[in-house]
Amino acid sequence: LKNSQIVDNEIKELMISHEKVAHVQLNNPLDHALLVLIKSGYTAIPVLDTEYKVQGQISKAQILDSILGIERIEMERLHDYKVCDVMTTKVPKMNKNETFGKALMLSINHPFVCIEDDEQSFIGIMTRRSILALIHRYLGK
Amino acid sequence: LKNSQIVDNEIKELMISHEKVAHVQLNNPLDHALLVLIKSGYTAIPVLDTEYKVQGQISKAQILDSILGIERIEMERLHDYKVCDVMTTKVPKMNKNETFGKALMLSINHPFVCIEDDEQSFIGIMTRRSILALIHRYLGK
Ligand SMILES: Nc1ncnc2c1ncn2[C@@H]1O[C@@H]2COP(=O)(O)O[C@H]3[C@@H](O)[C@H](n4cnc5c(N)ncnc54)O[C@@H]3COP(=O)(O)O[C@H]2[C@H]1O
Ligand SMILES: Nc1ncnc2c1ncn2[C@@H]1O[C@@H]2COP(=O)(O)O[C@H]3[C@@H](O)[C@H](n4cnc5c(N)ncnc54)O[C@@H]3COP(=O)(O)O[C@H]2[C@H]1O
Repeated sequence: LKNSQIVDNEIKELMISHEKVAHVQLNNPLDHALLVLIKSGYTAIPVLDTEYKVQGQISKAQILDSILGIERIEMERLHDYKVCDVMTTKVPKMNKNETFGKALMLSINHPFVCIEDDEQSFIGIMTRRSILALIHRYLGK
Repeated sequence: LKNSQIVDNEIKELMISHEKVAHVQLNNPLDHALLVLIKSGYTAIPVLDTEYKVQGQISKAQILDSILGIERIEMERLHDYKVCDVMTTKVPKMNKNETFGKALMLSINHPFVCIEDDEQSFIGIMTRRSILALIHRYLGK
């Protein structure tokens, strides 16, 4: 099985389109971000700016670590911080026309990869689940 | 590329051996479990019983959801509950002699798979990362 046999337009088919991706904005307060994360049920989600470009990702762990006091989690401090204060800027991104092989390589160390169009606008995410499901389908042949 | 070409003894080489897997016990109080999860940095970890058999898995989200009050997270209630009260019993398990194809299939819907020996004792976990890294190596040939 060679990379070229995995049809590359599958990326757009495999991708979770941006309307279905839970995300937050750079300047959202952390209480809003934690609520989005808890309600969505996801560990980490993309952070976008006002031009819908990917700026990073934020996880529940990052939010809770930022308000972990000695005796307890100081929830009331959540409103004092913003997403941009605790997020990680290192989030894998690729263009929608790149290869499946690149998505596979990026997914080794990241649970999801952000997909951008030619203007770097966010159009969706590729998850490890969708990559593994595609490989399982191909290996089965 | 056929399943059989991926040498099956790779599972034991790819596996994270049990001494390196963060885990908790069925009867541990939730404050201990949350501490292990925060310190390990992992989203979810296996739950073992006193005979070192896999009984489930527990995540930070499950612990926090169990003590989420109206106004705040009620940390002081953590000591009142045990791991077995909030964990999920549905955790993918397989025997160490099964095929890579089975590990791949289970990893589609689960970030890790528990590996057992012939007495069902826990010997390690296979992670999506190690499966994707192996596939990337094979596809590159
Ligand atoms: N509501 C649900 N229903 C069924 N299964 C669920 C689920 N939530 C999580 N899972 C399962 O758990 C895996 C890890 O999810 P996690 O939230 O840690 O990590 C996720 C999350 O951080 C992110 N993600 C996935 N879908 C997302 C979405 N619609 N919006 C925002 N982030 C998403 O991508 C990571 C990898 O996702 P992936 O699907 O490969 O892998 C998922 C999936 O197999
Ligand atoms: N300390 C660290 N250093 C570098 N990268 C890190 C890391 N912690 C997490 N990651 C990265 O984030 C992915 C998701 O981790 P998560 O904790 O949500 O989900 C993890 C965690 O729930 C569990 N896991 C992995 N290693 C573990 C261990 N040694 N003990 C207990 N559970 C483990 O298996 C899931 C999938 O792990 P996987 O390696 O495929 O995928 C990991 C890995 O690519």
